[in-house]
Amino acid sequence: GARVLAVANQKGGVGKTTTAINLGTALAAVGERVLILDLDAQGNASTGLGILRQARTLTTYDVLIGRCGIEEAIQSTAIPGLSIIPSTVDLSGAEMELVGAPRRSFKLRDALSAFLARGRAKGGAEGGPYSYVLIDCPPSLNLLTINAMTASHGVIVPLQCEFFALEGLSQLIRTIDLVKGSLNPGLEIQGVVLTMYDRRNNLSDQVANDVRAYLGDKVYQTVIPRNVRISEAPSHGLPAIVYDHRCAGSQAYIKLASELIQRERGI
Amino acid sequence: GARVLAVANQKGGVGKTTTAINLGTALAAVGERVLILDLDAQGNASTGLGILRQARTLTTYDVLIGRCGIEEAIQSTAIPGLSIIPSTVDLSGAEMELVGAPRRSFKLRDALSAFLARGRAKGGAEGGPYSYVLIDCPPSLNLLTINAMTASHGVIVPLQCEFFALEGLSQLIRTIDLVKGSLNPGLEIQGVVLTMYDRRNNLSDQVANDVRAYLGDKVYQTVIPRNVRISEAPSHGLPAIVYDHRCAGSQAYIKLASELIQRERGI
Ligand SMILES: Nc1ncnc2c1ncn2[C@@H]1O[C@H](COP(=O)(O)OP(=O)(O)OP(=O)(O)O)[C@@H](O)[C@H]1O
Ligand SMILES: Nc1ncnc2c1ncn2[C@@H]1O[C@H](COP(=O)(O)OP(=O)(O)OP(=O)(O)O)[C@@H](O)[C@H]1O
Ligand SMILES: [Mg+2]
Ligand SMILES: [Mg+2]
Repeated sequence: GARVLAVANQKGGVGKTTTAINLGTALAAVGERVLILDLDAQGNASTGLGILRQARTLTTYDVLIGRCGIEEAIQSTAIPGLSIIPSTVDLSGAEMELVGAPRRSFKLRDALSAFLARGRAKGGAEGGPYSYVLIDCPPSLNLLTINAMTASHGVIVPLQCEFFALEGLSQLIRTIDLVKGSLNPGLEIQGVVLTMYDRRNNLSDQVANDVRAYLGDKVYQTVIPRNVRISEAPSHGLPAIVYDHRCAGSQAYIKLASELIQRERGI
Repeated sequence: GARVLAVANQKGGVGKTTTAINLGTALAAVGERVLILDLDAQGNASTGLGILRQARTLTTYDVLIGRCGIEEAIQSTAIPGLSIIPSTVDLSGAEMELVGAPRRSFKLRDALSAFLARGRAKGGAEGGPYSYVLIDCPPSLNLLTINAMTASHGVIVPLQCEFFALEGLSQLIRTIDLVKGSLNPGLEIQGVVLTMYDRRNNLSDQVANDVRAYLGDKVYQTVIPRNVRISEAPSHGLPAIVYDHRCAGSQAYIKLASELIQRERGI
């Protein structure tokens, strides 16, 4: 079935969206069928994949409040094999609106299970049309991120090689444990991805060594370097891998995708 | 009286905390009396000013839920003239806890007004012991950021010179207008500060030009360069200005402080 992975870290600006877009594209490039859920009201994953604001008629907000099912909100992207459910700023109201709702933490999980069940009923592949679902989370441990973790098999944690980013890691792990203990017993840390690594900067090495000492094999071997082409790509509505597949950043995300598939096969 | 400024931007990792810490330190260095309110559950401003986790007994969370007044939660820092009310992860529960509370958007404003009134009653200076209050906001437009904007005279917007950061600017301005229209008629954009500017990268120039075309004089002349010493300082619990006052980043924040004072005098 589809493997659902939340891309989460409450620290801001660590590369969650960049990882969801580029890892998703690299997985699609090797034949996986990928769905990205943009669960951030900023809508950066939607923009980075070229979905114009005016084209976001049905969004993750509509799915969460039950106005439509997953399949109605899916849009294709310019990348073969990669689809998305976009987001708009409406999503920032979801938390307040769902506060009193029953099963508020399970809204996304319930919508995904219903979608996959409908796919099976129609005789489709066991996992529905997708082999991977990546959820781009907002910089917060709010109800949206809890929904993503409750709906997921694992969490991919992009970790910027900076001091403040390291500080938040233990809080994030505690939250994953809380969700595992109460809402989603199968949840694991699928992996930690070091991002914006700058070999000219001692701090990057210190953070990388600290994280590997703390989390061992959970940390991917592949490290994503700081690379200006990565930050230029979104202004063209393209993943870095499409905008410039030869640059160091794109090559790192391609390597990350194959390391992820190895890791998933080992499961 | 004390000028209250919220340091806000829902985009993550744009330099909010770095700006609150270093602008606060630079203002204190020229004789202003500064109070920083750490309104982010990550507690990065508290850590960056050397407040250990175990020393955070009374926090902004306690002030918001009315467990104590402002003066009880204030702690001094290693920087003369700079005090802080720290934060802990408890703050991440505040939004859900305050959902049903009366005047939930005014909790911080009410606490600050009561503090300043008590100061005046004791015969203290008109504005209480502080000339500036800087509020470090979380990467979200949630109730905490709304509380900060409702309590403030102006908003300082750190804006990273990157495409995704530019994308969120109009949403942030809409939110400031909403707060101005309903909760705090005196609220203005005090200024936009371009951060992590890298002159080797065309993107920085494009973003800087776009923002200046859009917001004109609201954008500070002073631009904060990307500078590794800035990201190293927090691991020593020191502001960059103290850790290395000669580096380009520190010099930029010192210049920003004097430009801010000029701007405030013009008010
Ligand atoms: N490896 C990299 N090299 C250079 N720039 C990068 C890299 N990864 C991400 N960026 C840039 O850094 C900024 C932050 O990345 P991104 O927006 O993906 O982080 P995020 O964690 O999703 O942020 P938020 O917390 O706001 O959701 C963006 O402008 C992005 O283009
Ligand atoms: N001018 C700069 N040069 C280099 N690094 C910087 C600069 N400003 C900030 N940083 C680093 O970039 C990262 C993001 O900055 P910071 O944490 O201040 O942003 P923020 O907006 O407060 O993030 P969040 O959205 O998580 O609250 C930090 O690791 C910080 O040390
Ligand atoms: Mg993002
Ligand atoms: Mg911050």
